Amino acid sequence: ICELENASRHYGSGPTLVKALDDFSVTFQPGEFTVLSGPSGSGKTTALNLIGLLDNPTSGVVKIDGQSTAGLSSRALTEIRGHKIGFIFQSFNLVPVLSALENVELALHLSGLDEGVTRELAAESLAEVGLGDLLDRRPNQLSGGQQQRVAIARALVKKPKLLIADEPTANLDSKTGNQVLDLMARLNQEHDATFLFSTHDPMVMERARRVVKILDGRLVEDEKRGA
Amino acid sequence: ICELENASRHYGSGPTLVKALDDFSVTFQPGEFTVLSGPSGSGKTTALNLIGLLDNPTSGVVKIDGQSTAGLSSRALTEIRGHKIGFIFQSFNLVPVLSALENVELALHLSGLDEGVTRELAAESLAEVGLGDLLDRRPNQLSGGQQQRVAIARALVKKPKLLIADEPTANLDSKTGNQVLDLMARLNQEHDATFLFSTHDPMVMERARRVVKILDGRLVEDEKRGA
Ligand SMILES: Nc1ncnc2c1ncn2[C@@H]1O[C@H](COP(=O)(O)OP(=O)(O)OP(=O)(O)O)[C@@H](O)[C@H]1O
Ligand SMILES: Nc1ncnc2c1ncn2[C@@H]1O[C@H](COP(=O)(O)OP(=O)(O)OP(=O)(O)O)[C@@H](O)[C@H]1O
Ligand SMILES: [Mg+2]
Ligand SMILES: [Mg+2]
Repeated sequence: ICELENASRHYGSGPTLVKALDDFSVTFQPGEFTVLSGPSGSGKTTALNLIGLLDNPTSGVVKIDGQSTAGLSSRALTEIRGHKIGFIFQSFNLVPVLSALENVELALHLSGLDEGVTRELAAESLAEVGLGDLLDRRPNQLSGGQQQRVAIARALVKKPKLLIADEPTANLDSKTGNQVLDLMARLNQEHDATFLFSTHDPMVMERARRVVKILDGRLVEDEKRGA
Repeated sequence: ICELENASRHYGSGPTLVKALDDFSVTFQPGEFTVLSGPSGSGKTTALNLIGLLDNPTSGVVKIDGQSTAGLSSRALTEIRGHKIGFIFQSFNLVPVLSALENVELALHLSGLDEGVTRELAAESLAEVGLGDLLDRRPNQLSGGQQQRVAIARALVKKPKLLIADEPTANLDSKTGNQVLDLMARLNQEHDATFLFSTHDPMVMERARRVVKILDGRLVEDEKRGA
């Protein structure tokens, strides 16, 4: 469903050159439940941003459903993201002036669904992450973990084929984190959605069926495991 | 060294009343290494913000070094914070237009020290959290865990008597997280600094000598342990 082919992401040049991602090649199949693991600063967010079409590689190719995204217009990329990809950001990226409900509804604005329907789907998605009573709160009226869960609900509400989650349980206690992982496991099984997480959390690690390890921007290990 | 006496923090009123903290009383002694633990949304950030003088209680009293802070001017509170308290925010709160080095130096601007000295202390503090090569990067040129470590370096550089850390390892891998905890343990022992963490991380929990549990804004347990 998605693939990085010799993808690199460089910043600066000459003496200040930083290879955030370095000649990275990996392929993900539909239905996978994969963790991208590596130390702080190793390139996880960079890799996920490329796969999620939020950023462009300096060299190499990103493919979604076998189709290369090189040279696509930013409108075309937005279209693919809107329909196929759900993204949970490491720093949430909620809209400060919108309520939790409106933030989640935003994800459905390209869906062509009627407003009454999107409102209901958004409310349901928030209830599933335990925020059913907090629909009207704005982000600055929510705790860190509550904001993280709004970001999660927003990504899951459109039942995307590819769900990319950048440290989705960092601000959650283990009970809440497990509830979120159960939700994702269900979506993975019922909809054959592909899940790609970066994490430092052992609880997420142990649910992974495949672990891809990154160090200094490079792929160092790729291991399938029996779940 | 600090104390909450029947402290409450309410938002809204009537039907929308939220008791983020509810009649919370706790005393911390110099040299403690204490974890505040509780589910997402239970009131940890709220409690830490009151103890760190970043917020005012709706009712009840906050005391620092036995002195009540009720009715102190915002200038007086800033003075106490500047000299006695180091705070690591759950969402880092770095200044976007300043480099990592400048962000850390900011914490020393009330110290009366010479600029050459503060520059050196800041560089040292960043080296201790593994960021010695990244002094000139701005926050948006750093990974999530690197930003978290700048926030940590900034809080530690002034060797405060009271260090308050809101989920300081949330974005760190276990090796980096342990390095940070070792640093804090050293400061705790060498300077008799009081450490108060909120965390969901079992690695931080197990180093705690005292665990205070919070649920729905209320104190539910307070347990000393042998380290
Ligand atoms: N401005 C506000 N208006 C209304 N409720 C608020 C406001 N700010 C915080 N709250 C509520 O107060 C409660 C405590 O929030 P707090 O941020 O202290 O939780 P926390 O324990 O730090 O959670 P987490 O582990 O998710 O960071 C939460 O239920 C939150 O929704
Ligand atoms: N704009 C930039 N300019 C220079 N270097 C950058 C920039 N953005 C990121 N980097 C560097 O790229 C590397 C990879 O960053 P990335 O955010 O992908 O790490 P990460 O694995 O997600 O780390 P964490 O676990 O801390 O979130 C880091 O060393 C970071 O400092
Ligand atoms: Mg990251
Ligand atoms: Mg919090």
